[in-house]
Amino acid sequence: EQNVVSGIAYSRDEAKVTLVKVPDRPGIAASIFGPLARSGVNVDMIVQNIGADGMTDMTFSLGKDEIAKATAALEGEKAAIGWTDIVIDDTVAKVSVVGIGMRSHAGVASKMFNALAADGVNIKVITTSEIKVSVLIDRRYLELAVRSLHAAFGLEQEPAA
Amino acid sequence: EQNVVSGIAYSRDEAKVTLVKVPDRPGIAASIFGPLARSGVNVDMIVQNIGADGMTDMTFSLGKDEIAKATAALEGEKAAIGWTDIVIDDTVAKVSVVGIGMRSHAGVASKMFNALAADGVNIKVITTSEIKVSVLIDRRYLELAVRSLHAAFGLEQEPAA
Ligand SMILES: C[C@@H](O)[C@H](N)C(=O)O
Ligand SMILES: C[C@@H](O)[C@H](N)C(=O)O
Repeated sequence: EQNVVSGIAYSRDEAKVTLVKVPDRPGIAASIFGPLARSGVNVDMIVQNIGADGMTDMTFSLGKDEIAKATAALEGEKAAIGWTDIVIDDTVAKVSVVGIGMRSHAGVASKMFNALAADGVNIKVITTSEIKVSVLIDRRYLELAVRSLHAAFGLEQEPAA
Repeated sequence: EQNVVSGIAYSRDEAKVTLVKVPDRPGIAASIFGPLARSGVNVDMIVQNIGADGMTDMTFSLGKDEIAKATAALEGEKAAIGWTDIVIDDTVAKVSVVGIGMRSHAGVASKMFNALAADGVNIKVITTSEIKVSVLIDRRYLELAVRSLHAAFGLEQEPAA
């Protein structure tokens, strides 16, 4: 089918919070996002991969200006959630390739990941949706990554303001 | 703001493939999805959380009828990709809560995760997009999970065919 990549979306001032080694059993995800929701934290990506030895990591992304609110929300929840460590990284940017009618994400993902690899940009986190493949990368590579992705997908880039 | 959850989407016959402990350096994601794209594998979710000790896990989901094509595509790529193990799980279903105008995913995620927790359903993988929070769960809990999510979000459920 025709894969139409319509654009590159990005957000510069992102951060990620990872709760390292939380128990991988029912109720834990709820115990993390309940407090975040109640504190009005603006959570964007939520990423959980499969676990090992009954544990897994939980990562969420948010604007870097939300970090204080997120850590305040999670303070005092360590016993309820049971994380081993909490890693806060405010050095990331989010970049997404937006496509309409992607039957499979493999083609768009492969082209996106190749462009980033060619720049030597490490991909820290990946999530997908029907219309997007999104990654978190080191913020200092954002402009380079966005230029390379426009070129890889044959898109005109808006001139910088 | 008003969170409008418009529906629950689900896909019963899903599978996940996890490449365990791949090197977390530029080019690895490209080396995984290049072969999958060339073989025409219909990849849905791609999930990568942050790494540790220079390694991370890469998981992708696909229809269970695509597993043979995916494993064939990756055969012979072990040296190039460098995974420690490959875990294939054809017992999962995908469930998503679809919402319009979710400014933060925390509220919808928290309600979804609480509903699944109340059923004792373990959440194996989580990804998000602007309009969806998606999870992979054990397929045998799919009907229970879909009913509980309709109830939690006050949605009418279509009668089963
Ligand atoms: C880790 C977390 O997602 C857990 N599996 C739960 O169901 O809540
Ligand atoms: C693990 C994989 O995503 C790696 N970090 C890469 O950039 O290709």
